[in-house]
Amino acid sequence: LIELDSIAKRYRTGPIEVLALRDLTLTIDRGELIAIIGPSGSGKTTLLDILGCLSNPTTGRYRLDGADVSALDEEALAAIRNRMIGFVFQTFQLLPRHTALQNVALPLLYAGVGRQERERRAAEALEGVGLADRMAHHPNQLSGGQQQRVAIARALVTGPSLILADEPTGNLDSTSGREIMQLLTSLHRRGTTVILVTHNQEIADQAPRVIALRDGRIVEDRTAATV
Amino acid sequence: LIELDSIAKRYRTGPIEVLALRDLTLTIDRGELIAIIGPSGSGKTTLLDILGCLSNPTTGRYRLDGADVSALDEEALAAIRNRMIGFVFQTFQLLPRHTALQNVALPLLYAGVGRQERERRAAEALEGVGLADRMAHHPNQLSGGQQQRVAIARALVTGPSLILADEPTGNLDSTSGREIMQLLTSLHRRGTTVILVTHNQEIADQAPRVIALRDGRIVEDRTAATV
Ligand SMILES: Nc1ncnc2c1ncn2[C@@H]1O[C@H](COP(=O)(O)OP(=O)(O)OP(=O)(O)O)[C@@H](O)[C@H]1O
Ligand SMILES: Nc1ncnc2c1ncn2[C@@H]1O[C@H](COP(=O)(O)OP(=O)(O)OP(=O)(O)O)[C@@H](O)[C@H]1O
Ligand SMILES: [Mg+2]
Ligand SMILES: [Mg+2]
Repeated sequence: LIELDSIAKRYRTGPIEVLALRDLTLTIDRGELIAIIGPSGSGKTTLLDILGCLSNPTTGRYRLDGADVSALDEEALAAIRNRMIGFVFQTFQLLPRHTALQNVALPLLYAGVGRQERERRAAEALEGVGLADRMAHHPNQLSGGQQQRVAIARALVTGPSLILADEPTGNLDSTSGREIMQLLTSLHRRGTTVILVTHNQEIADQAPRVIALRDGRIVEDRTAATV
Repeated sequence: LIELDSIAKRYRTGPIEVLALRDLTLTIDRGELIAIIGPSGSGKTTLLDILGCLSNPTTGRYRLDGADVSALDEEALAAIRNRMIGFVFQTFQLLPRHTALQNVALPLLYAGVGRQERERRAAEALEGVGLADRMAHHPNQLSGGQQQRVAIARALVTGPSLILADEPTGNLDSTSGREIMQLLTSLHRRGTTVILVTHNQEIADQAPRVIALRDGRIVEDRTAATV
């Protein structure tokens, strides 16, 4: 499903220049469940953004589902993101002037789904993360962990085939974190490819494959002997 | 140092009404190190905001250092916050158009410290959280954990007597999290009162006193037998 070939990512703005990823090569098959771990600043978010077609590598090649992503224009990329990818952002990125329900329904709006069906599916996604009683709240009327769960619900609502989650349990108590993992692992069992960035060893332990980054490189790529 | 007496907090905006804290009574002595734990949505941030004079209780009384906080106007509260409190926000709340150094220097600017001294102390605070090489970056040029560490440095830069930290390690790998805890516990040993909200049991275990919230109430207030 995913082939990264000698990927590098350099950020350059004025005097600031950072080589966030260096010569990274990686293959991921359809249906895998992978945890990406590594120190703060090691390039995890940068890698996930490239996988999610949100950011272009500086050099190297990214083939997603056989297609060379760098050859695609923004419109084609947006269609791919909407059609097949669900992304949970490390900083949530909810729309402040919209309710939880409206935020979760947004990907369905882009996909052309009618209003009644959108609201039904968004409500169902919010129930799935324990927020049935917070649907009418705006983000600033939600706790940190509730905002994170809205971001998770939004990433799942279109039933994407690839879920990219950047530290989805960072603001959650262990019980809520476990509920989220149950949600993700059940989607995985039904064939969804799930890639999680996490700082939580308990979460990483549940993934059959763990990729460790350090200073923009892959330093370890371990697959559990038996799953 | 801190006396909360029958504190309640109700949020009400249009149709939304939530009783976030209910009849909460609590005493905290100068120099304590306390962890506040509890499920997502249980009222931890709401409690911390009241302790930090950022939010007024709906009913009940808050005495800080002997003074009734509800009797003070916004100017007096701002002076207290600047002079004695360092606050690490769950969502960081960095100024996007300012560098890491400028963000960390801001409390010193409010305190009337001259520019050269501000920059020296801000640089020192950033070195203390491992960000010596990121001082000129803006928040959107930093990783999630780096933004969190800038927020921590900013909370410490004035040498406050009370530190309130809302999930300070949520976006940090275990090594960086441990470094932050070493920083906070060393300040505690030198007399600073430290109150941390955390979802991380390892962090909670390092506090002599742990307060557990559920549905806006204190359900447990445990002090370790020996420290
Ligand atoms: N401005 C607001 N208007 C309405 N309800 C609010 C508002 N802010 C918070 N709430 C609600 O108050 C409750 C407590 O929120 P709080 O942010 O204190 O929780 P928390 O314990 O910090 O949770 P987390 O661990 O997820 O950060 C939540 O149920 C939340 O939905
Ligand atoms: N726009 C940018 N301009 C310059 N440098 C950047 C930019 N975005 C990120 N960086 C740098 O690139 C490096 C990798 O960032 P990234 O966000 O991928 O780290 P991360 O592994 O997700 O860290 P964390 O665990 O703290 O979230 C960091 O050192 C960061 O300072
Ligand atoms: Mg990150
Ligand atoms: Mg909170």
